[in-house]
Amino acid sequence: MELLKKKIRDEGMVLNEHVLKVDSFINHQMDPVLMKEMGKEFAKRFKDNGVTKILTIESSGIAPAIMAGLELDIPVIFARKKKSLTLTDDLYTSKVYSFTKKETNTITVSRKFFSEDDTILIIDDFLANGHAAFGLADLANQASATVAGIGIVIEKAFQPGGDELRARGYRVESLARISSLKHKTVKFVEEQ
Amino acid sequence: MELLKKKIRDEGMVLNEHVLKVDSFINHQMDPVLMKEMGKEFAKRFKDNGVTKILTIESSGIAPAIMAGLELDIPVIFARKKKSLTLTDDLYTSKVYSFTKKETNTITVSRKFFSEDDTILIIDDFLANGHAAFGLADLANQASATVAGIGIVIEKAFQPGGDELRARGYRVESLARISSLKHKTVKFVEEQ
Ligand SMILES: Nc1nc2c(ncn2[C@@H]2O[C@H](COP(=O)(O)OP(=O)(O)O)[C@@H](OP(=O)(O)OP(=O)(O)O)[C@H]2O)c(=O)[nH]1
Ligand SMILES: Nc1nc2c(ncn2[C@@H]2O[C@H](COP(=O)(O)OP(=O)(O)O)[C@@H](OP(=O)(O)OP(=O)(O)O)[C@H]2O)c(=O)[nH]1
Repeated sequence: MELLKKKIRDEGMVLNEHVLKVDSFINHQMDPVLMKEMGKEFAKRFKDNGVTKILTIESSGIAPAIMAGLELDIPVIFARKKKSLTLTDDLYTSKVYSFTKKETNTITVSRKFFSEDDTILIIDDFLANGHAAFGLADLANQASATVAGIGIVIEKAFQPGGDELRARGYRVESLARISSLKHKTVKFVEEQ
Repeated sequence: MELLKKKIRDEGMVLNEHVLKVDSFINHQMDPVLMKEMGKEFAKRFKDNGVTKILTIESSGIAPAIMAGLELDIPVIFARKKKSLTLTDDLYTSKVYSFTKKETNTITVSRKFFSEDDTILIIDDFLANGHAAFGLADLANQASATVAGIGIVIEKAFQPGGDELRARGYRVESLARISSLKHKTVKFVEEQ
């Protein structure tokens, strides 16, 4: 997605070889117009897949996901990483390991929002080692729902998540795919 | 806002005299069309106030805030309640006490997204005791920014937050104001 790649080039900051900072338009400050365009792009790629619900995870996945839900005119659910005052129903849960924090967290969704009749589009902001995406797919699988695919804003293609998801048969659609963050430079997959 | 009040009557669940559960359209599953309408309503109420940025807090504030930002065509920042991988800049921080959890949490925003030239619209999903709203206003005040007002989706008017914010001179615009949750019934402020 050219608009996104331009924004990454203009405003993204390469913190180190593994981390791209995009706090000015995705992870802290958000650009609503760009979010709407990303929602349209996800909707375009998945409009023929019979998607009935979008599943994302708090917090940075919410904005792109709600815009995609608006375009596809379907509900959007965000998985919780921590306790919430009113999320007390029967839950599906999945464990997600964090390399950075060296800890395992539990993500949860309410069972009542998913059924075997649902076709789920998973959306998240970053795809790195893929643990969050696999966790969300696991929640959908526990509900016996169909996973239409995984929509990602920025995929770090030099990390294994994307390959591992695709090897498992998931369709992964990334709006930007980064091949390298070496030398403080963002390289996108086509521009080897 | 009639559409919101209808949704609350149809899908809201009164858990007890103090808590309304709206997990099916705000706090877990989100209704994108309703979110867009709420964004339009916030924009309508604040369009003449020269708002330059919207400030909300993760997680449930993000969807209504991004939709209001889309309508007003301005950036939206969500304050963090916990550490984030890339939120490492100079920060404004504020302490927010939770009666329920009996603990004080720190909320943070990056200093670089706020200046004295900004006019901030604060948006959040619930207004109860007002601690989160006061915390967000404190962040804006630390930046010497102007607070145009506080946009709330659901105000529990039987709790003190709204009165306390208004007594401090803040303009509080709530899309629905609840006077009581007694007898498992939602009563809105006009219908005494
Ligand atoms: N900006 C940025 N973030 C990255 C990058 N790579 C991964 N992340 C994010 O970092 C967070 C850390 O994820 P971990 O679960 O600790 O993953 P790990 O196994 O890779 O260490 C995740 O945010 P999260 O839990 O989804 O947080 P939130 O923003 O949704 O609250 C993930 O999206 C990157 O290059 N840049
Ligand atoms: N559904 C629902 N929620 C209510 C109600 N009253 C307050 N809340 C939410 O409960 C959470 C608890 O806030 P606390 O900070 O512990 O507040 P407290 O002083 O009132 O105990 C807040 O969610 P949060 O921290 O903003 O969580 P998040 O959803 O944004 O992640 C607040 O918005 C209610 O009647 N119904």
